[in-house]
Amino acid sequence: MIAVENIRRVYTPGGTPVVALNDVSLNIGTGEFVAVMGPSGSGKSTFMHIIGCLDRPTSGAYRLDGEDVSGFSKDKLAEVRGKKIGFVFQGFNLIPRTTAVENVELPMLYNGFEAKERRRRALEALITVGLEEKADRRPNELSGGQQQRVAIARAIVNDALIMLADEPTGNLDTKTSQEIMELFVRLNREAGKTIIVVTHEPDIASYAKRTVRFRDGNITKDERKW
Amino acid sequence: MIAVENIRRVYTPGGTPVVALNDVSLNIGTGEFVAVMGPSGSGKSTFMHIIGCLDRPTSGAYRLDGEDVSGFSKDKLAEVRGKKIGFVFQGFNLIPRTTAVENVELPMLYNGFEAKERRRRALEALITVGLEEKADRRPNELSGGQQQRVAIARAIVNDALIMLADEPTGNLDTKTSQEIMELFVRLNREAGKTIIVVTHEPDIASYAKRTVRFRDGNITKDERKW
Ligand SMILES: Nc1ncnc2c1ncn2[C@@H]1O[C@H](COP(=O)(O)OP(=O)(O)OP(=O)(O)O)[C@@H](O)[C@H]1O
Ligand SMILES: Nc1ncnc2c1ncn2[C@@H]1O[C@H](COP(=O)(O)OP(=O)(O)OP(=O)(O)O)[C@@H](O)[C@H]1O
Ligand SMILES: [Mg+2]
Ligand SMILES: [Mg+2]
Repeated sequence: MIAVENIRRVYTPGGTPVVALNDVSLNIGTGEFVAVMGPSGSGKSTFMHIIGCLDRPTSGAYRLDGEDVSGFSKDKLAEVRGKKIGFVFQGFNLIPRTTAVENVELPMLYNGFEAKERRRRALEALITVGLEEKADRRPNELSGGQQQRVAIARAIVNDALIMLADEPTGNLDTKTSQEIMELFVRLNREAGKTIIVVTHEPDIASYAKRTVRFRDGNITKDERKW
Repeated sequence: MIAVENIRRVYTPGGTPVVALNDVSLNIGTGEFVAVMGPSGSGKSTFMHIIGCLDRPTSGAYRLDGEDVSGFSKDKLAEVRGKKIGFVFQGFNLIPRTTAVENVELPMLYNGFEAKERRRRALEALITVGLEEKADRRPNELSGGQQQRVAIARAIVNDALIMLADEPTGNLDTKTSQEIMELFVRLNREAGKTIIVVTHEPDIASYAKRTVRFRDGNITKDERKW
């Protein structure tokens, strides 16, 4: 379902170009649960943004469900994201002057849900991450771990078949981290979601059935557990 | 050196007041290395902001080096922060259109260092966290773990006697986390810095000699190792 072939991503911000991804090829099948690990700066978030249709590679191909997305217009990419992908960002990316429940409703605006149904689903997602009493709070009124959980609720609310989670437990205590990983396991087993989690914690990676390791913009290891 | 007595912090954003800190009393001596743990939303960051002179308690007293800071003006608090406290924020709080080295130089503006000396010290701090080649990059050109390390460099650059680090390794791989914690141990042992680290990872807390646990705005445990 996710087929990446010889992906290269070079940033040229002025001065020396930065090779964030060098030559990355990977196939992830429907319903897999994959952990992505690797040192700081090794290209994990860059990879996630490309497969999440938020960024284009400098060269190489990306086929999502058999379709080559490099041909897609901006609008088509936004539609694909809204329908197929739930994304938990490393920096949360919550909208500042917007309440938690409104932040969680956002991905559903593309999906044709009525306002009442969006509100119901958003509150349900907040209950799932233990934050229903914070529904009307804005991000600056929430703790770091609460903001992270709002970002997680936003990623599950549109029932997308793919979940991309970039360090989803970085700000959570051990107990809450386990609850979130058990949620992901349920979504994978019961709803058949394809889940890719970037993490630097081996305990979190152990919930996945396959671990892919990055180093200096390349994949250096790809291990399945049985 | 840090004496907190019956601190209470209530937020009243409109609607139900939120008791972030209920009744917190704690003494931390010069040169101690303390880990602060507790569930998401239990008051850790609120506590750190108060002892870091970035926020005032609703009631209760805070004496820093024997002086009651509740009497201080805004300017006096800014001066105390610039001279005495290095702060690593949970959300990094880097300035967006400013390079890494300029971000690291910021705390020194209060300390009377010349421009050349500020630049030298800032580059040295970036070398210490392994980021010298990213000195001229802006935050949006850096990975999550690189931004976190710039925030750490900024907290060590003014040689402040107190370091407050709120989840400083949340976005770092295991190896880099260990390097950062070993840096903190060196600063504590060799430079006599008083260090308080909020973390939810027991491996990180084990570098400290004392662990304080929060729950629902109260301290529920305070343990020293021997
Ligand atoms: N400006 C605010 N207005 C209302 N409530 C707030 C505000 N800031 C923080 N809070 C609330 O205060 C409580 C404590 O927050 P704090 O950030 O100190 O928690 P924390 O222990 O650091 O959590 P985490 O581990 O998730 O970072 C939380 O319930 C939070 O929602
Ligand atoms: N806009 C940009 N301009 C220049 N370089 C960039 C830009 N964005 C990212 N980079 C660089 O690309 C490399 C890979 O970054 P990426 O965010 O993918 O790393 P990562 O593996 O997610 O790291 P972390 O674990 O620290 O989050 C880094 O060296 C980073 O500095
Ligand atoms: Mg990253
Ligand atoms: Mg916090």
